Amino acid sequence: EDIVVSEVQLDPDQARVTIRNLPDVPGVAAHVFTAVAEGQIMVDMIVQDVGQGGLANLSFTVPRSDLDQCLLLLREVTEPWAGAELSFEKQIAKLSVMGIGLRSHTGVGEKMFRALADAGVNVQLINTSEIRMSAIVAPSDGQRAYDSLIRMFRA
Amino acid sequence: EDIVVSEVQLDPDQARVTIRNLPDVPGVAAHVFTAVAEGQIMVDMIVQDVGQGGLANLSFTVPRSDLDQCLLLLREVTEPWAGAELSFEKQIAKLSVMGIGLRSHTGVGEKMFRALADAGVNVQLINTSEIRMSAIVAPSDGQRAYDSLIRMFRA
Ligand SMILES: C[C@@H](O)[C@H](N)C(=O)O
Ligand SMILES: C[C@@H](O)[C@H](N)C(=O)O
Repeated sequence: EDIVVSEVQLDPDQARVTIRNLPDVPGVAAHVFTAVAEGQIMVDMIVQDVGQGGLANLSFTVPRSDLDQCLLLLREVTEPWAGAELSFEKQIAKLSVMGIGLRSHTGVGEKMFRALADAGVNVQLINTSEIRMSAIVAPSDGQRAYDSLIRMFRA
Repeated sequence: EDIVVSEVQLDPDQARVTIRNLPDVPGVAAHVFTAVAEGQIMVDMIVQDVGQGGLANLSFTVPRSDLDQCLLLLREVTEPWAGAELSFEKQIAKLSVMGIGLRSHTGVGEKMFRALADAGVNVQLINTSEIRMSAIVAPSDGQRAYDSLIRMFRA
C-alpha cells in the first residue's frame, strides 16, 4: 500500500487568476505580488511556466472571497503593461496529494494523474513539490477527482 | 526578523523540460508522467499553467544526469501528438525559500520576488506552496539570486 502518501485534500474555496503576456523581465513578478500583498491577500499556489518571445504568463490562486479585491489590484498594477491580459476563474477545485519524498517515489505523480484521468477529469494547472502535488480542475470535477484519488492512494 | 522562513536553497543540479501544445484533455499528463516514471526518473517540480484553445504547456525539472533519458522517453510518448513541441534547458538554477505558513504570511512571496528583482535576476518558472516557494533562473544567476535571498531573509 502507499505509505508515502499521507493525505488527499480537496479545496473547493479558491479562485484562480491568470495574467498573460507579462513582460518577461526582472521585477515584474515582484510588482505583481507586492500589489497583491498590499491587499493582504493570501496567495496559495503560484504557477509560472517559461515565457516565449519576451512574454510570460502567470497564474495563482487566492481565497474566493479575495478575488474581487485581487482583480482590482491587478488591473492597477498591470495597467502600464500594454499587452497584459487579466483573466480569472471564480470557481475551481484544488486537489492535493500530500506526503513525503513524493519525487523520489517516482510512482506518485503517475498515480495521481492516472487517477484523475480514469475519472475523466481534465487537469487545468499543476504545481508540485516533494511533499505536495496539486492539480486544479473544474469545480464540477472536484468531488469525483477527490474520490478517485482516495481510491488510488487508499488515504 | 523573518522567523517564518527557515531556509534558502540553491539547487544547481537540475535540468528543465518543456512540452508545448499538448492536447488539453484528460489522460495526457498521465501518459507523460507514466512514461517518465518508467524510466525511474525523479521529477521534482511540475508546472502547468492553464491551456488555451485546447492546448496546454507543461514543464518539469529532473536531475541533469537524467535529462537525456527523459528526452528519449518524452519523444516517444509525445510522438502521437502532432503539434507537441519538446524543448529543454540542460542548465538551470532552482532557488527555494522554505518555511511554514508561507501563504498566510503575505509578505514572503513579495520579498522573494523583490530580492530576485533587486539582484537583476529574471524569474523563468515559479512553483509555490505553503512550505516552499521555488523559482527557476538562469544558471549564471544562481549564486547572485541565492545571495540576495539570504540577505532578504537573513536565513
Ligand atoms: C514574468 C516574471 O516572472 C518575470 N520574469 C520576473 O522576473 O519578474
Ligand atoms: C495537459 C494535461 O494536463 C491534460 N489537461 C490532462 O488532464 O492530462
